[in-house]
Amino acid sequence: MRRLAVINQKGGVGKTTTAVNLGAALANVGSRVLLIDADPQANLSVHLSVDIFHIKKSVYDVLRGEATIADVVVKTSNPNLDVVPSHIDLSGAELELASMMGRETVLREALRDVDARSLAREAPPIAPAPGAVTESATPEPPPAGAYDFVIVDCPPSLGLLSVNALTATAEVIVPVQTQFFALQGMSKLLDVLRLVRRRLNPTLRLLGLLPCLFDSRTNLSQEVLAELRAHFGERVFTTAIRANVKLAEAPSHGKHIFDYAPDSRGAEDYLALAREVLARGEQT
Amino acid sequence: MRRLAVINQKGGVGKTTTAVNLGAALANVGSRVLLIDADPQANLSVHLSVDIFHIKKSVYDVLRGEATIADVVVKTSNPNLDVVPSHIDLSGAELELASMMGRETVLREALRDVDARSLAREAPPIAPAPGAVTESATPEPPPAGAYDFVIVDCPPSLGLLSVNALTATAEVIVPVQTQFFALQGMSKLLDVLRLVRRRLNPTLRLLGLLPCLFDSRTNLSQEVLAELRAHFGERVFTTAIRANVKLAEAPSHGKHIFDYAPDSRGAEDYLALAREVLARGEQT
Ligand SMILES: Nc1ncnc2c1ncn2[C@@H]1O[C@H](COP(=O)(O)OP(=O)(O)OP(=O)(O)O)[C@@H](O)[C@H]1O
Ligand SMILES: Nc1ncnc2c1ncn2[C@@H]1O[C@H](COP(=O)(O)OP(=O)(O)OP(=O)(O)O)[C@@H](O)[C@H]1O
Ligand SMILES: [Mg+2]
Ligand SMILES: [Mg+2]
Repeated sequence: MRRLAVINQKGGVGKTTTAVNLGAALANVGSRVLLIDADPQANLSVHLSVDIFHIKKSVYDVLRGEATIADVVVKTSNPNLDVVPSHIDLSGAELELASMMGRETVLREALRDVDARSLAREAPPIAPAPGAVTESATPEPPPAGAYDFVIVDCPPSLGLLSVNALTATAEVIVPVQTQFFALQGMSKLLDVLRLVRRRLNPTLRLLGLLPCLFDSRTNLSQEVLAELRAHFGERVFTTAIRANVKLAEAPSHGKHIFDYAPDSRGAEDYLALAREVLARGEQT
Repeated sequence: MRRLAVINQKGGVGKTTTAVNLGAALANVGSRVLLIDADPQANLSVHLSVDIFHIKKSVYDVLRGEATIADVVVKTSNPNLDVVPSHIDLSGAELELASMMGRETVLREALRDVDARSLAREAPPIAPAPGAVTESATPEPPPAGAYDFVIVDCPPSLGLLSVNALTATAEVIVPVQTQFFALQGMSKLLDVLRLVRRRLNPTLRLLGLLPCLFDSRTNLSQEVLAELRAHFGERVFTTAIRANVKLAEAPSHGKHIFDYAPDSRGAEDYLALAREVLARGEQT
């Protein structure tokens, strides 16, 4: 099971849009995907039509240890795509978590249970003992909660919710708007990744910087993209997500881009990203 | 002295762009303006060419009670526009503040000193006693630190830094991107304003919702703007800030829009906003 965090403390750069549509693209090509909304704004949950005002439990309860991930998971229109929704109360979680023991590791602990079930699915079926009666060869449905990908959407900050996401995952995608402020915050973010790797999660690695809201008509966008590639080289995804109004319209219909506008540039770009994420595969 | 907070927990909606350019517009029409950068990303500081890596003290020291605002103020190219810069260390401030007594009121306390000096400037000169020798009638230069406006730029969250800003100010401007997620977070933000008014700052009022990044070419922008005006009526500024690439380019030159592109739509819109803010004047 691959675990990805989508993070950037700079606001409005395309984190939620990326988590939703990358998740949907991976689900469409056959992966089982769990999206976790770790942002109190609950944009990801609303983007996928979760009625956040009437759900009983959310990621907030998971972080307080009062529910498991299996308790709060919500299905979407795609059987391969599930969501752990957020809730408005989550905005109080950072202060509540601040005094808990191992406060940065709560989400990781909650994901252990999910991981175990996914491993059970990944493990090759144990060859039956010679002569044992075996049932027909129809493949077992995956155990509930078995996933190929878990993707966590982070709030625009480097507080305890984001650190929980970085401790619970192994790979990081950093959406970067191709505008001036994009480069400014990178050094701080990379410092935090290094610190988390040293103190909390040695397996954490940067999967890539993802250029988002790229508008090829403006010099600014072109210049920032060129600067990103010059600075970070291979660590920038080949795929750049172009500005496309369909991506901004899709959330108001409660749909990801493949259900809302499957022939749009946005759908094309996120499918290309999914293929690139699969190709960059987990370094085991 | 009018004290304004520019806030919205949704990221990337134009908070910093508004604080900088509204401040500059007010300064250009003769008001003395102090901008306070309360965001650890320090985008406002960099936008106005403050070298955040080499300043000794910042708003971080003010919040810890180790410096006054007068100690950290930085001048800009415009004599009417000063900045209290941010610093990358500010991102640790929320956890540090969490256990301090009166943690939400630290910024308000720091501004008291500034306010006193501004009052001294506002007070009509005391009429000299009859027969007293008076000096020539040249107007006194304002005492250092005397301002007509203080504008605080907030991070994209409703944590302790933002609550400090809401406790230290009397008027709130909420930049709202004319996109779907804009409406989703409003109810939470208005709840927080009510709570701060009830518990910490009875004078706090909403000055207005400011449509930002408005792109008249897309239906989405038009629809969201129409919905904002339908929902919030008078509380939406008449001025809408149009999407204008010059506004996105200005920060990479370390200038506000009036120094970078004085004839642009961006300059026009922020000047119109300044006039509207002056017209909406403080309800005394
Ligand atoms: N490629 C794109 N083309 C057009 N609009 C986009 C694109 N990506 C994102 N958007 C829009 O831009 C806005 C910001 O995107 P999004 O909410 O995904 O960013 P975010 O980083 O998750 O924001 P926050 O920091 O508040 O969590 C949204 O209104 C979204 O619909
Ligand atoms: N009217 C506009 N036209 C074009 N670009 C704009 C406009 N307003 C803001 N921008 C650009 O959009 C991006 C987001 O704006 P800004 O940084 O001011 O938002 P913010 O709300 O302060 O973000 P954060 O939540 O990260 O603090 C920046 O790259 C900025 O240059
Ligand atoms: Mg988001
Ligand atoms: Mg900002």
